[in-house]
Amino acid sequence: QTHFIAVANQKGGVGKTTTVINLAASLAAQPRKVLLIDLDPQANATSGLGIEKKPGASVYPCLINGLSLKSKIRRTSVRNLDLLPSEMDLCGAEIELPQLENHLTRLRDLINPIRQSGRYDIILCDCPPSLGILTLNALVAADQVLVPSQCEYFALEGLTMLNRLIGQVRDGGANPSLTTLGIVMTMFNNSTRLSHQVVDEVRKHFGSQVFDAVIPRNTRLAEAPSHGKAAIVYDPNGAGTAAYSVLAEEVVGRLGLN
Amino acid sequence: QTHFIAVANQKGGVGKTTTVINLAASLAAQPRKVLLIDLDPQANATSGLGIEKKPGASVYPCLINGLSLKSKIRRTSVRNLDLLPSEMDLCGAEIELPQLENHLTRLRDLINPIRQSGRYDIILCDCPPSLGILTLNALVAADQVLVPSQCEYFALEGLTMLNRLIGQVRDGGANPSLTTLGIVMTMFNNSTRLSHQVVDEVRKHFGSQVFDAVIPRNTRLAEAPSHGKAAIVYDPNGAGTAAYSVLAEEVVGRLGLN
Ligand SMILES: Nc1ncnc2c1ncn2[C@@H]1O[C@H](COP(=O)(O)OP(=O)(O)OP(=O)(O)O)[C@@H](O)[C@H]1O
Ligand SMILES: Nc1ncnc2c1ncn2[C@@H]1O[C@H](COP(=O)(O)OP(=O)(O)OP(=O)(O)O)[C@@H](O)[C@H]1O
Ligand SMILES: [Mg+2]
Ligand SMILES: [Mg+2]
Repeated sequence: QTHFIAVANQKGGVGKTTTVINLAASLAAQPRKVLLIDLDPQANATSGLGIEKKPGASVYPCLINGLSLKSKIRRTSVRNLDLLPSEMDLCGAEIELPQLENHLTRLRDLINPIRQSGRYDIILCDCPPSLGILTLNALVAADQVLVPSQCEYFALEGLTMLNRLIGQVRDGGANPSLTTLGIVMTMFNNSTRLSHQVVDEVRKHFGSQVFDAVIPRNTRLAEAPSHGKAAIVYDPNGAGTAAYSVLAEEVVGRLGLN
Repeated sequence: QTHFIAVANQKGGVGKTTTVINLAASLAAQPRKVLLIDLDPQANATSGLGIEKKPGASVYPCLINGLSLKSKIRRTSVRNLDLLPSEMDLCGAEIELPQLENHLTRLRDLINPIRQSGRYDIILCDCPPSLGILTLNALVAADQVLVPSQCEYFALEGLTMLNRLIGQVRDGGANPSLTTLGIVMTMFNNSTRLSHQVVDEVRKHFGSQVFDAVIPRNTRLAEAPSHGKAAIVYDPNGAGTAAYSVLAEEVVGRLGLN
């Protein structure tokens, strides 16, 4: 069975891409077979893994014309981790997709053959910072949603909005089995009162949905993408890498994988 | 004459809202008469100024039905600073607006009467982290674009994409006089090599477009919104507040205001 996890939050800069790359790399090291889908036109997950952004190489032509995704899958430098890259064309999807038939289920239908092939244990999908058509496609295709959230005030405000949308996708029938896998607190700064206040507030509201693992603010995590590497490769003994390995263990536990 | 400045960057979490709130408050203190438009469905600028998010209170009904914006304008606790608030309904605009006539010029046409009234010296518009229909409306209505950018690798990548879009809006005829007012580097951390590298890289590529003023990473800037206050009120003598006052001086200089 393949688990499809959408990593989403419409609040910008909360650590979606950093979480997707480093969680994927940690899961691949367990080892699990992982596919990372970059559904953000910014293509940060693509460049963060050292893959060149090439026009035509993204899922865009598949979403619009129904072409198979298989030919777009790339190997990365991380063993057991493949990538469906993104590039600029994907920008066009936000305007063009809504005008097509079945515009909400296109990604789901494209992914189904890959799911059935059993080639991957886990699919992780990086979403753009919006609740537009690309994020909606990911929520309809996904089994679960993983929500990274910064330990800051503005990020706190956005969680209710996202939870409401997840409920609408589930209860509205577009994806009746969609659940929230959990909320992971990121960029935690132990020396600021704000970080502690926000984490307490999120745990108060969302209880056990919040992962125990908390990702610290750690410069090496921000440096790694400029070298095209996951932190597990760039800074194998760092605090950021360790936190993502702990998160990977917790994710596997919540998915019921051995 | 009223200057309309769109504060935009599709990269998430780069400090757009923090810049809009604190630049607006610094300009209002000069004093200038300032209108802040919150065009982001997350409504962070609205809550960051202590204004309640009420359904129906945003520009959304005006964009869709052509109602006058005048009735939506709210006073804030900052003298000389008014706000056009946002709320959840604005989410609907991303899907509904593209299906309407003149969907790119709706904000421009709504703003024109306010511009002509001469009531404000400067209009600042906070944009969501995407290049969707709301940001496009702001770019078509604006005279200039102010681009906040974090001192981090992923933010660097997004600048070229945004520059290309600004060029398309100008050269494609939607807004022939649109120019970039400047790029302001935010969340600069003096003790990391990454911050210095990114600032050097941006100055190398974009030269004099980059403001001299650099906004430091400063916790008080992140705390202020949870009190519904601009930093100039919450932390009047802080480094963040000082940096935004310097930026306000530079903005006024570039606009050619006395
Ligand atoms: N734990 C961390 N410690 C330090 N820096 C981090 C951490 N996590 C992410 N960053 C940095 O913070 C910035 C925002 O993170 P990232 O780009 O992953 O967020 P995002 O949610 O994917 O953004 P967007 O909304 O634009 O897609 C990046 O420059 C990233 O390198
Ligand atoms: N100079 C700064 N120092 C410290 N924290 C900052 C600074 N500027 C912004 N922040 C914090 O960083 C986070 C991101 O900033 P902000 O929300 O203003 O960015 P944004 O670009 O408007 O995000 P979005 O893309 O979601 O609209 C917020 O929690 C904010 O409080
Ligand atoms: Mg991202
Ligand atoms: Mg914002």
